[in-house]
Amino acid sequence: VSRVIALMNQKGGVGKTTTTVHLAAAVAAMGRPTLLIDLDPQAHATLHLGATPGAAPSVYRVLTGDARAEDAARPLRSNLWLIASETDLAAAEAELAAEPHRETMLARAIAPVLPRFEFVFIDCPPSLGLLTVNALAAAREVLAPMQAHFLALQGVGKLLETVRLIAAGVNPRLRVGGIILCMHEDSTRLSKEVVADLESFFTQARAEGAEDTPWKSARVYRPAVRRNVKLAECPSFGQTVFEYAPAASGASDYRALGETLVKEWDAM
Amino acid sequence: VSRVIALMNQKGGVGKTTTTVHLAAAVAAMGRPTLLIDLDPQAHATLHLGATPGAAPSVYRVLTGDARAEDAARPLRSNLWLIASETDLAAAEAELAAEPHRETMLARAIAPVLPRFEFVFIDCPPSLGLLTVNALAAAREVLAPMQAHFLALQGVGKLLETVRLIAAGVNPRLRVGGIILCMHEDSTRLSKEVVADLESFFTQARAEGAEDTPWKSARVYRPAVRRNVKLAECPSFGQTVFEYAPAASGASDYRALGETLVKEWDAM
Ligand SMILES: Nc1ncnc2c1ncn2[C@@H]1O[C@H](COP(=O)(O)OP(=O)(O)OP(=O)(O)O)[C@@H](O)[C@H]1O
Ligand SMILES: Nc1ncnc2c1ncn2[C@@H]1O[C@H](COP(=O)(O)OP(=O)(O)OP(=O)(O)O)[C@@H](O)[C@H]1O
Ligand SMILES: [Mg+2]
Ligand SMILES: [Mg+2]
Repeated sequence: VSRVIALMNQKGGVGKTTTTVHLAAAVAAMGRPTLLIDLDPQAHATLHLGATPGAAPSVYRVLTGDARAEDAARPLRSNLWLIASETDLAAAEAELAAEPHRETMLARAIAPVLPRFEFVFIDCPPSLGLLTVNALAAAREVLAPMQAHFLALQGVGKLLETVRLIAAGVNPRLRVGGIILCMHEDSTRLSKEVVADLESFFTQARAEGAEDTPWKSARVYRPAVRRNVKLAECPSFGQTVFEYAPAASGASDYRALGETLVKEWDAM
Repeated sequence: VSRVIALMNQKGGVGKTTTTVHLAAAVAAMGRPTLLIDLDPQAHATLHLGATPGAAPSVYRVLTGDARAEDAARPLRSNLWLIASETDLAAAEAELAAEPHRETMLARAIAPVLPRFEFVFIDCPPSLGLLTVNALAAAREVLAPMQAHFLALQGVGKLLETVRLIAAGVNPRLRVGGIILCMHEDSTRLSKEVVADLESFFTQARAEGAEDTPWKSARVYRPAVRRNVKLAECPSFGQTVFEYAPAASGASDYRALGETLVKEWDAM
């Protein structure tokens, strides 16, 4: 069985790609076979890892059944494989809207390769469209990267509702693992207030007698990923922060989160 | 004639909403009748200004012709009117995909009210889908809010290509006004490198004999908007930074940019 995680948040620029790349790299570095799927037409996860577009079939061709996931997955680092995004993905939402079973294209396409991977991380675009729905239909759980800002907080309700809809429909096992705080600036009053809001929301959801929701056992993951310019610099070299600045706070924060994910999984 | 500006960038979280709200508020405070159109299903510009959803017809109803722009525009501050976004907008991209002339729904719908406004600012979602295309078809010019980061820089080419397509098709007068640097941290090497890349790109585009493109007279606007937590705090009070923290750097940066836009317009 694989732990398939969708990194999703319709709010833009909250750290989805940075989190997908670094959780996948951290878990792979711990010796766990890991697949990263770039489901964003911006192809930023593909770019971040320095992958050459065109060296293998794109995720668009995997979605449409034109190529096998087996052939699209390429090894990029030890234990880390990628199914890359290319410019063809931008047309997917419009082109595939009328496909029968359009929501489970990804889930069906990757099923044959899952046995090879212990962890699968899916990067999503900043929207709740067909690509994100495909990621939710294929995943066991959702981690929502989030900046502790007011505007980002507003979208959490809609994010959870979307997960609930998918869990009630095509993917009953889907759960919300929790929130990953990104670009975190602990000292501001704003971030303290937003985090307090999130913590109290999830505490209530976990309470005895609360409704059974997909986020019933969700939490705010620790540590928060602190704002660290090394995380913004490393993609320009096609490197992870572990390769670019292994002593940076960004490296230690994501390494600790990767260890948590592996420990949780081993305990399941 | 109205100066209709689309604030657009498919990269998420670069400061589109914050820039739309504050340029509109700054220009309105200078006595220029201004309309802000929230074309993002997240409805963050609407939220930022403290507007009550449902108090007037939504932009979705204006797009579909179900309501007149005249009735949807509501006064929110002196000289500042809003056509608000609501949750119904999320379905627009899928629902309206088959409409004839779907790209110019917004342009046709707002034409009757333009004579009342000297400036119109349109906030876009983080994508290049139908809503953003409608904003580009209705606008005279594009301002692209941008963070001086590597990943954000990657999307500029695609952004310009999209503008070129619209200018070659439904909206020949569309021009790129330039880049608005947001959340700017001048001291980092990364931001200096990204800004230098942008400046040299636009200098070459302006050069004698360079191809005539919609970005031929584009530039990086000054001042850059510095990172300033007051800009992230003010939306939680439904206020602009001019109301919330008038002495903050965010207020002076956006006020200066507003003055530039008005001076440019008066000189045209
Ligand atoms: N902890 C951090 N500290 C500093 N910069 C960061 C951090 N995390 C991400 N960044 C930078 O912030 C920007 C936004 O992050 P990222 O692109 O990962 O967000 P995203 O949610 O994937 O955006 P989109 O919605 O466009 O897909 C990027 O330029 C990235 O390099
Ligand atoms: N100059 C600034 N300094 C500090 N925070 C800022 C600044 N500008 C914007 N912000 C904050 O950064 C976050 C992203 O900005 P904003 O939401 O305006 O970007 P956007 O491009 O509209 O995002 P989306 O792609 O989701 O529409 C918000 O929480 C906002 O409050
Ligand atoms: Mg991303
Ligand atoms: Mg926005």
